[in-house]
Amino acid sequence: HTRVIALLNQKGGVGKTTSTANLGAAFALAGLRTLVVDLDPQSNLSLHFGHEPAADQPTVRDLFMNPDLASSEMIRVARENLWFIPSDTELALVEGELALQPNMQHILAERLAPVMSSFDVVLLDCPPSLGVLTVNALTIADEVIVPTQAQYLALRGLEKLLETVLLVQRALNPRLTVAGVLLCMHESQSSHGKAVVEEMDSYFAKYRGSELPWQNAEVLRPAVRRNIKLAEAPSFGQTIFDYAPTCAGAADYRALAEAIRRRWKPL
Amino acid sequence: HTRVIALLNQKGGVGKTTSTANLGAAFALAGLRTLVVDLDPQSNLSLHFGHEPAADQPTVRDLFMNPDLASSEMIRVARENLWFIPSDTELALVEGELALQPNMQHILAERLAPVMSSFDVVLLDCPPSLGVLTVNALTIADEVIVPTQAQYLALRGLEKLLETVLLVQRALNPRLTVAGVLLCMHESQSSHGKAVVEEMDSYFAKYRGSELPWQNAEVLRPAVRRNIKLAEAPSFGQTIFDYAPTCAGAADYRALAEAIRRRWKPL
Ligand SMILES: Nc1ncnc2c1ncn2[C@@H]1O[C@H](COP(=O)(O)OP(=O)(O)OP(=O)(O)O)[C@@H](O)[C@H]1O
Ligand SMILES: Nc1ncnc2c1ncn2[C@@H]1O[C@H](COP(=O)(O)OP(=O)(O)OP(=O)(O)O)[C@@H](O)[C@H]1O
Ligand SMILES: [Mg+2]
Ligand SMILES: [Mg+2]
Repeated sequence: HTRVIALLNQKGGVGKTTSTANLGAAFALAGLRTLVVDLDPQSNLSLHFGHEPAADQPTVRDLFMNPDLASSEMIRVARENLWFIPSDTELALVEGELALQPNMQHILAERLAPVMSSFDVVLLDCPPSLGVLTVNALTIADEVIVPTQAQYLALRGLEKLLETVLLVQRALNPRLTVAGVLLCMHESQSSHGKAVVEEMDSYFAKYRGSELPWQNAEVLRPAVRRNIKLAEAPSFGQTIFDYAPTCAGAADYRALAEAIRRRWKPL
Repeated sequence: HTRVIALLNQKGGVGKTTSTANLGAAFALAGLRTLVVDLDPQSNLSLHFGHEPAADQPTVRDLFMNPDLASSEMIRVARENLWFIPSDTELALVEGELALQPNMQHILAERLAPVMSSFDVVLLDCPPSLGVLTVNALTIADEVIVPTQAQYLALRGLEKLLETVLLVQRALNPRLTVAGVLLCMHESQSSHGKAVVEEMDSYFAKYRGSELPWQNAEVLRPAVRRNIKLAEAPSFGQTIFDYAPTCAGAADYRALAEAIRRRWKPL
């Protein structure tokens, strides 16, 4: 059974792409057949795999706009056990074009359906918005992970995000759940950060046993600590496991991948 | 002569709002009559001044959509020498509504015109996009400052931003210039960061004496170093000069405000 994870946050620069690339690489290193899909017109995800966009190669845009091209044509190899579908800047046009079509929230689900059985886990890197591309991700996802910072302003965006999740779960994807927040660029010494994490913990605790998609959501542990190597790795076209496999950033993403997997099979 | 500065970057979470609030506070402390305008529906700017949005009070949305209300009605006092116009989430609707009107890039300029002479400097906090609200800011601005990080990915967004500046300068606002980039959350020890700064310096050096709006642009100094107090201050409704006036973050923004002022009157 393929697990589909959407990494979502309408706020920019919070660690969605860094987390998608490095969790994907961690799952692959653990032996899972992993597909990573870049749904962001900014197209940063492929940089972590050393891929520069080539004008003639199919991308996520073809997935949405070119039904005659088989979905498997868009999948490239990144590493052992790790495949990806790159984005390109033209994907920005898709949001406008799709808005006019009926059933447009289901296109990603339909296009990925034929390839799902080739993978154990699919990760979807979302753009910083709650628009058509993100809704497509939510329509196919089993679980949502919200990369964020343990900072005051981050809490303010969370309710709007959960509102969107609820709408999609009720209207389009009953299987949708929220796994929780992934703390990125975390400053573990900061007392302000600790206070924000406590507030997030108690926020989610309130919803246990409710009928809401985040009833089992939590602050995922460990947090991913701020680590300059995580920012440097894509400039060399590498995941953290290529660039600095013994650094704290690699340890954090490896441990987080295991924590996420443990949630899939409660014993 | 009132200087209007637009703080712009289509990327999210790069330090636009933190910089607008704290540069505004720094100018006010230096004795300049300062107006700060929040053009972002996320409405984070007022948090730095301890202001929570009140349902009945006019905001930037009224500036755009309610011509019968005088612009001065929307201006509130933040501190001595410091005034602001808050935003609200409804401003998100403005982007859609305005797109249908002729002359819609000039609305902010027309609405601020009656109050300009009351201020020495006006700072415009832009949303993370190059849409209608940002174009309105560019149409009235004298100079653009680009908050960004000294990181590989940040360079990739800069060209698109400058393209938009050029379009506005040629078609709508001949006075528009780019002052340069403001390095936020800067890690001064990082060799990767140093390499990115060097690349930015030489990028701008290429355009000296060109006819382009960024011909005098530079990497502004000092950089604003990463400092957790800058993230904590808004959670207490304070600028950095209230919250921690002797910390590195306050020193950096104070020095940066002076560097920006020095550019206005070359001797
Ligand atoms: N743990 C970390 N430590 C240090 N830097 C980090 C860390 N995680 C991410 N970064 C850096 O922070 C910046 C933003 O991260 P990233 O691009 O992953 O965010 P994003 O949410 O995908 O942004 P966008 O909304 O623009 O897609 C990048 O320059 C990245 O290299
Ligand atoms: N120098 C700094 N040191 C530490 N944290 C900082 C610094 N500058 C900004 N931050 C924090 O980084 C986050 C993003 O900053 P900010 O909100 O100013 O960015 P922005 O560009 O306005 O974001 P948006 O695009 O969402 O409007 C905030 O939580 C802020 O408190
Ligand atoms: Mg991203
Ligand atoms: Mg902002």
